[in-house]
Amino acid sequence: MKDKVKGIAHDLDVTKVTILGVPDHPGIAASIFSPLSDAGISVDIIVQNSSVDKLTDLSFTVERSSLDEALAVINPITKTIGASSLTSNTNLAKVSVVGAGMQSQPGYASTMFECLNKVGVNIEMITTSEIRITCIIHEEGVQKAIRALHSAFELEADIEES
Amino acid sequence: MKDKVKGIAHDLDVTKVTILGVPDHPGIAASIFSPLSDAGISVDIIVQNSSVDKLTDLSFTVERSSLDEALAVINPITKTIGASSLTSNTNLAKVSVVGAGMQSQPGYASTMFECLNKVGVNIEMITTSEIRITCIIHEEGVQKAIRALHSAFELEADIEES
Ligand SMILES: C[C@@H](O)[C@H](N)C(=O)O
Ligand SMILES: C[C@@H](O)[C@H](N)C(=O)O
Repeated sequence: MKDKVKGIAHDLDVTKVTILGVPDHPGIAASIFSPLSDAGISVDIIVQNSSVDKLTDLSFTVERSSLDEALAVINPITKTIGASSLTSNTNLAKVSVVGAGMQSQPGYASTMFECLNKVGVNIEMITTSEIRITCIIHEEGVQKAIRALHSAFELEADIEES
Repeated sequence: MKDKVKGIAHDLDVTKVTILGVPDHPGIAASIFSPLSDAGISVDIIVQNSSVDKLTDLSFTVERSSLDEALAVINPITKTIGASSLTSNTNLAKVSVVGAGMQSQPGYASTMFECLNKVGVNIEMITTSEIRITCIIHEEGVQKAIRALHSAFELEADIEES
């Protein structure tokens, strides 16, 4: 079942910003990301899970060099939209299993998660698409995560950075 | 800036399962998704945001026809891993802006979010990759969301289902 996997990608330049306790109604996501794009800040991944009691958390990642600027933009917005607080973490990395049509055949995500567990790497965030299963992890786990994933998916070498 | 967008995709067969209050340590994601893949259940998207006080929520989507089976698998696991509860929602749909290299140029996500806000569609979940910005919304908003997104990104017609 490893035949749909093209390779393992990783990115060491990953900084996460999380806005906590974001009110869950139309316009909130727009009021966070429009100012970021107006400031010319490139956002890599965006993750929002479903709300509980009408509140949710909204996370996004940027390159480390964009963090100060992103926080300067987001800080006032956090108050305007009535969110409870803002956190950021620069000690993260991204590892992805890259393939095609993986969601139509069970087992790829579980293989990735079992593999990270085997090497003691905690999964901080998960986001997926048809061609990519992405986990955000602590940066110190990246090398062992990549080696373990190559072995679990029977691959030779990294396909690419990020 | 619309030039990187290939089209708008949507999927009406979207059922979400959320496991709330999942302990955030290695092995938890594996213990949720291995039984699902052993049962032959195909999972579409998986979303996990970062934890607060060592707890997070883990959501995934399946086709409606797989919900009963997925719940039968996940119900006992919810207790075994010490999660607090389990919810599911079958009234959802997925809309995605599909393109290439969108994360390197700011504005695509904010355009999508502004657009959904304009037609009063609430964004329930967000997940992204380099080639796709995906929002889970309530299914009754799908038609107006698709029309509005085509117009916002100056596109002719749907590229594909899901
Ligand atoms: C939380 C945020 O995504 C909100 N639901 C919105 O539609 O903008
Ligand atoms: C919550 C879950 O992703 C956990 N952090 C794990 O590594 O399995």
